[in-house]
Amino acid sequence: MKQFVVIGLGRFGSSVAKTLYKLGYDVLGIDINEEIVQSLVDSITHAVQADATDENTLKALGVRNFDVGIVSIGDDIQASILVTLILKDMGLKYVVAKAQNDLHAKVLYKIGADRVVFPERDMGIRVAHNLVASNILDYIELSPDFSIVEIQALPEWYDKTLRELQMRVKHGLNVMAIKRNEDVIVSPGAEDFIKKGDILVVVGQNKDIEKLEKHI
Amino acid sequence: MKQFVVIGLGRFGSSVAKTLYKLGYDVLGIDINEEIVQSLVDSITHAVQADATDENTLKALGVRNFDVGIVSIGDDIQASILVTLILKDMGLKYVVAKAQNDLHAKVLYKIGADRVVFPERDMGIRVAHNLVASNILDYIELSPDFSIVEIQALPEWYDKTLRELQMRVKHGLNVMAIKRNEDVIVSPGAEDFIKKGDILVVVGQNKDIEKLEKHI
Ligand SMILES: Nc1ncnc2c1ncn2[C@@H]1O[C@H](COP(=O)(O)OP(=O)(O)OP(=O)(O)O)[C@@H](O)[C@H]1O
Ligand SMILES: Nc1ncnc2c1ncn2[C@@H]1O[C@H](COP(=O)(O)OP(=O)(O)OP(=O)(O)O)[C@@H](O)[C@H]1O
Repeated sequence: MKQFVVIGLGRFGSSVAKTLYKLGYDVLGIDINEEIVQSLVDSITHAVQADATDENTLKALGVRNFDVGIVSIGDDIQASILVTLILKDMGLKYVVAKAQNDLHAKVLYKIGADRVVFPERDMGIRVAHNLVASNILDYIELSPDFSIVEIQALPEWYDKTLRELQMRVKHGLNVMAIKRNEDVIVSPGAEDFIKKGDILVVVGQNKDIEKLEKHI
Repeated sequence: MKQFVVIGLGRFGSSVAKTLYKLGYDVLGIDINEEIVQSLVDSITHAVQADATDENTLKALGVRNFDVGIVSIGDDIQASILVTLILKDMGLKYVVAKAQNDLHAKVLYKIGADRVVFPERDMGIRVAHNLVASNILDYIELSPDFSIVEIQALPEWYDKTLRELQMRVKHGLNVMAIKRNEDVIVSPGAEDFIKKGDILVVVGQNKDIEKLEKHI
């Protein structure tokens, strides 16, 4: 089973570490801040206080035996780059690193990071789309042209079937699921009704979605 | 047209502000740090240097005339709470605030925040699921039991139709779209083939997805 080492246990790093542990995987967490380490001892396999830029410390912790490394150090860009380099040098198969900006990301890729993530930036995009049309509860980019959105059913859609609403023909949107309270109706049929309070999960082109956003 | 004020232009706040502006909305950005303000003057309608906890300053900037407020101040929890309170007192219809932890979120809701977001935590969950099965490119929770995942097509699925693969019957998963290079095939039919390099966007129960994650 894959083993994960998470270096930098801030808001993002600790969320990755805890989720992996909950899914049943072994997780070693490392942070330079003793208080943060103490707060995580019961939520991951091992939590260790250490300065991850010290290569001998990482070797002593057996970090080279891990399959996947996550470097989620924020403000200290130099430390983030150095730790990523050390992990790749030690031979970890897959290293993911969090970046502060595009330049930081470029350097991380150059020194061997397998993937670079921008947690705050990506969430900012999703929240902005959500604010533009309050009926749009979530917005997930699939590709430059397509997205998935969760739309609160409009009053004019209540008690109508998908066939009557002609979502595909009129709005260019494909309804993939309907969330009704705690239930989810997956791949609804043309004769399924929309009820008040329903949330439609639709996929479509961004230009069709933006047209609907303006209309809502 | 809705007008937005974003207070705290860190990684998350600036992403929200820039995205709203790109979508064609008026955006006022406020930050206590002059350098950050300067870096955004060309990307949003107005960028102003100010301490947002000073009520008179916010009044002088006409913040009460905005429809939606976003408070994305991080480390200074007291400032985040104070600014959220001031915005609601001024009568803004909808205020979203970013929280550092559950306690902070509880206080924000108590003083009137309409929505509280945890950008780092939510992205941590998505990245963790992605790491568990490297074929899972994205993981979006729809409800406690259902999720949308993007799965890199497995070699055993190449050149087979969806009917042959029986995704629904065998894995309990509904294929909503197929990403092939820059194209997206929405609501694929039973006779559509899977090709090498395809990414399937599927919706299903978390227990079925986790079964597939272990199998990949
Ligand atoms: N050299 C290091 N070795 C180990 N941990 C480190 C090192 N440098 C920083 N850290 C830890 O990395 C964590 C994340 O860093 P920081 O708080 O700067 O980033 P952040 O982007 O604000 O984090 P987040 O948004 O995830 O909360 C902190 O808990 C910090 O103690
Ligand atoms: N009183 C205030 N008035 C206006 N801006 C403020 C105030 N206090 C803090 N800020 C600004 O809020 C922004 C975000 O705060 P901070 O960097 O502490 O949070 P963060 O959670 O690390 O941000 P992010 O993760 O979005 O980068 C900073 O740019 C900071 O200058």
